[in-house]
Amino acid sequence: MLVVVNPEDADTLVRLLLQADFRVTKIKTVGGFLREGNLTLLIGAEDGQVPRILELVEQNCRRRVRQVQPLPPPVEGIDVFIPMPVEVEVGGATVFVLPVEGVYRF
Amino acid sequence: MLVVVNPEDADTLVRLLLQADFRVTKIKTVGGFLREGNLTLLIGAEDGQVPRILELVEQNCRRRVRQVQPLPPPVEGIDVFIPMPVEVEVGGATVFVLPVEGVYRF
Amino acid sequence: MLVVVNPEDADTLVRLLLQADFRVTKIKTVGGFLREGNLTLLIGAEDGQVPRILELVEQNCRRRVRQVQPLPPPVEGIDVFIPMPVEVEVGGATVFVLPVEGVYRF
Ligand SMILES: Nc1ncnc2c1ncn2[C@@H]1O[C@@H]2COP(=O)(O)O[C@H]3[C@@H](O)[C@H](n4cnc5c(N)ncnc54)O[C@@H]3COP(=O)(O)O[C@H]2[C@H]1O
Ligand SMILES: Nc1ncnc2c1ncn2[C@@H]1O[C@@H]2COP(=O)(O)O[C@H]3[C@@H](O)[C@H](n4cnc5c(N)ncnc54)O[C@@H]3COP(=O)(O)O[C@H]2[C@H]1O
Ligand SMILES: Nc1ncnc2c1ncn2[C@@H]1O[C@@H]2COP(=O)(O)O[C@H]3[C@@H](O)[C@H](n4cnc5c(N)ncnc54)O[C@@H]3COP(=O)(O)O[C@H]2[C@H]1O
Repeated sequence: MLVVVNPEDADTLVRLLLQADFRVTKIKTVGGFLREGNLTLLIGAEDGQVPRILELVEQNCRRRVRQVQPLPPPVEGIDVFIPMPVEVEVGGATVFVLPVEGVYRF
Repeated sequence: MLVVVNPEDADTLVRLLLQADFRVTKIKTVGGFLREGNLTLLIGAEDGQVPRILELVEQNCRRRVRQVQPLPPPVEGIDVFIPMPVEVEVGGATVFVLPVEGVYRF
Repeated sequence: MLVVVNPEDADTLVRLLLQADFRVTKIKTVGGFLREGNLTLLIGAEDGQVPRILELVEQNCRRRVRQVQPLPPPVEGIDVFIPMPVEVEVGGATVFVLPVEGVYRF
């Protein structure tokens, strides 16, 4: 399971996941669009534990609206890029549940 | 989908993916062999969108040949390591398309 | 395949994987519980190569016991957190074998 979260929500979520006896690995990532740091959590869990994890994510990663000025792209002369302030929804979380063929612990 | 790209190709590829309305998360990674920084893109997409993403990767990640001097391994006394300059192909991209059991947005 | 390893074991393991002609991408990660840096290796391999990789992981990532003082959580006033020194097993490795629908090289 990979969970992309807003850095402000990450500490609380990780703490609650650990208290619920889940294991978590944190990956520092960067959002493609806003180019801001966010966090991707790798959580290996049994199928039956997924609903509980989703519940914790839902309760702790509130979505909120923010005004941003997208950075101009690094390549000059791209006409299609309109540098208007846009409202984007941030916070929130995106969860990818990936099937696992095998887990091994050494 | 995980796409390992050369850092020189990453900016252009990410910009074009965003313009095509894909979502991208950037992970700073390091190549095992050359020990140079590269970038791994996490792209969550529908099955039907994969061909378009592969097309953008193919068009923007040219493969080219480079002479390199592999670093000696950090452990002394390994005879098998022959520090000859080797020609390696870099640039290019390696794409892993991973099945996803579920995607949740909060 | 994603392999979460202890940083002390990582260099040796990566070297041996490369010598066995495997490809490896290194991701700097942080353990959720101990909040210490560890390493997650992304290794794309054929099904038939998985046993050999697991063997190299098993031989090079010994598990050992360590006394640690878990850090207090960043949010005040959480009664359930008992800051007693705990013995945790570290080192070792956790391996997730993920099915892959397709691999593309450009
Ligand atoms: N091509 C595009 N055109 C217009 N608007 C765009 C866009 N790409 C992203 N946005 C908007 O900007 C917000 C931040 O995106 P960013 O890429 O920085 O940061 C993203 C990205 O790092 C990750 N993410 C979301 N969906 C993803 C996916 N399908 N694949 C990979 N990463 C994803 O989660 C973060 C938050 O995403 P969220 O959807 O909540 O919020 C997104 C979305 O509302
Ligand atoms: N054990 C080995 N013996 C001899 N030559 C080796 C080798 N491992 C890698 N090389 C060569 O060195 C280039 C750079 O590898 P590096 O590991 O730094 O950086 C790699 C690695 O980070 C990633 N990558 C490629 N295939 C991968 C796989 N199957 N699993 C995980 N990561 C992979 O993509 C980057 C570029 O790979 P690419 O194939 O274009 O180019 C590779 C390849 O031509
Ligand atoms: N299912 C999974 N999903 C994602 N990542 C996983 C994982 N299982 C292990 N990992 C990763 O591997 C590291 C070592 O885990 P290990 O189980 O050997 O050793 C662990 C374990 O013995 C213990 N531990 C971890 N979480 C715990 C929890 N919620 N309650 C009690 N002990 C915990 O502390 C050690 C260090 O944990 P830390 O989180 O710093 O670092 C973890 C984490 O980064």
